[in-house]
Amino acid sequence: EDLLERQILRAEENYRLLKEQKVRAISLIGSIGSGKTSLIEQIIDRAAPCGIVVATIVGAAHGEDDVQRFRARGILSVGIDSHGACHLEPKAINDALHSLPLAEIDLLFIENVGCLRGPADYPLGGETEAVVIAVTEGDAVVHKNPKIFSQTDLVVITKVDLAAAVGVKTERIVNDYSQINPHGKIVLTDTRRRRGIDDLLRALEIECANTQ
Amino acid sequence: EDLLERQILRAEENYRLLKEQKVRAISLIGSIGSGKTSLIEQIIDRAAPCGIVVATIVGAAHGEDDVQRFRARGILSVGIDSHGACHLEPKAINDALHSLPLAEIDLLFIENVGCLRGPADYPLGGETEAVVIAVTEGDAVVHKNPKIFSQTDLVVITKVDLAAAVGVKTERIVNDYSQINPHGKIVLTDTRRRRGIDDLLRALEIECANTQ
Ligand SMILES: Nc1nc2c(ncn2[C@@H]2O[C@H](COP(=O)(O)OP(=O)(O)OP(=O)(O)O)[C@@H](O)[C@H]2O)c(=O)[nH]1
Ligand SMILES: Nc1nc2c(ncn2[C@@H]2O[C@H](COP(=O)(O)OP(=O)(O)OP(=O)(O)O)[C@@H](O)[C@H]2O)c(=O)[nH]1
Ligand SMILES: [Mg+2]
Ligand SMILES: [Mg+2]
Repeated sequence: EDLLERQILRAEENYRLLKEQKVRAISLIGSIGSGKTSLIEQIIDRAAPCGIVVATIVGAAHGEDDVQRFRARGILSVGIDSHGACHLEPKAINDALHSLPLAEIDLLFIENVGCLRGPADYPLGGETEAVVIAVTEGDAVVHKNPKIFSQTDLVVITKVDLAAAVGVKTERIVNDYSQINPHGKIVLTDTRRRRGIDDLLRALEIECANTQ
Repeated sequence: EDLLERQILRAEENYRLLKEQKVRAISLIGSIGSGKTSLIEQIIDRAAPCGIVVATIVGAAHGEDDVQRFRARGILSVGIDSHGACHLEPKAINDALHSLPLAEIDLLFIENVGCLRGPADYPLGGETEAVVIAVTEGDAVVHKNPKIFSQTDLVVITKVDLAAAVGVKTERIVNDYSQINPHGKIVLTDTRRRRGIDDLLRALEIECANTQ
């Protein structure tokens, strides 16, 4: 009880901090290998030339693999140890936030650990939340997890280039989702060929201010 | 404390029940859509003609999709509601065991919910445990989750037919695993083309007694 209250207070503190520093935070949730890091990499490639300063916080059970991938693209990245849990602690997010120069950051991505769960289960601090599912996970993911998808207003489907190879029809995923969440948005992407990234930027309301 | 002790007692009870009834139990753990159900389907296709009576217990957040897939292959299958958790409760397994005609079952598969975790985290009852990872999850899965793979003595890699399409080299996964678990076994499979299934049966020590 007391633990839950402290987590909620910490999540609210995260929210306030981001608001004060005018940082837009976007959290990506999704199973192991669903394509979260690849999506963020693609967004960085579009946003950075626009003058948008991007940073990331990444949860992982072990190591700095994704942190290093982000740093290789020239952005600040902080890793959080998930201790094998299926979610990140608001306190850990808070520590990560305090270690970043928030005044200089425009857009912060939080790559959650590799578990599929609902945004409502562990709120981290008022950011936009999107669930990432790969077509290679099969076409029944939404159907088998209605609670998660009814709570999620943005779904990103990745690896659409592999749909035929796994015998999956993306129409089924799109239909299942619109049935349980008529207001939700769904974006199809192929990060290897950089397709669907502009749709994703629009869905996330990330606009390029520079017209050079 | 008390809750953990009751869970351990329940897991021991499951173990005894399976032993008394001479049921071989195999538990498959792996992320959403990693290919667990497909592997069990392929094993059923090889084992049933040998006269091996197979049954399954399947955990899911919602619905009976996998239960129905198994029943379509003519075997008994019981579904367990995971209530959105990342593991199954020993009590739920116990109820499922009591609802099956164990005296007539030779081989019982327990398809765990779609979360990647270590076998040691939530023992269900003394069965063989294998972790299933798909190449489509990327080639860093073992590297990023060493604790899980150091505890797992059998790893099944699925969807090897898609390795090139996701830019993954299975050699890396095999090397990472043998480094952290020199005694562990790893099997490569493609369930769409039924490749690697005999290797898997051998690794699971499932033998065909009928020579017709
Ligand atoms: N064919 C194809 N492969 C993709 C696509 N997106 C990602 N991949 C591959 O999928 C694998 C996992 O991609 P990541 O971006 O690392 O996924 P992730 O969700 O960040 O993974 P974790 O952080 O380990 O949970 C890698 O091998 C990628 O190359 C895609 O659109 N098409
Ligand atoms: N190309 C290819 N696709 C596969 C293979 N194995 C499974 N699939 C596809 O992967 C998707 C998921 O397969 P499932 O067997 O349902 O996976 P699962 O782990 O039981 O999924 P959940 O129970 O929902 O977590 C389906 O679309 C399958 O057709 C494989 O070896 N190759
Ligand atoms: Mg990642
Ligand atoms: Mg399944």
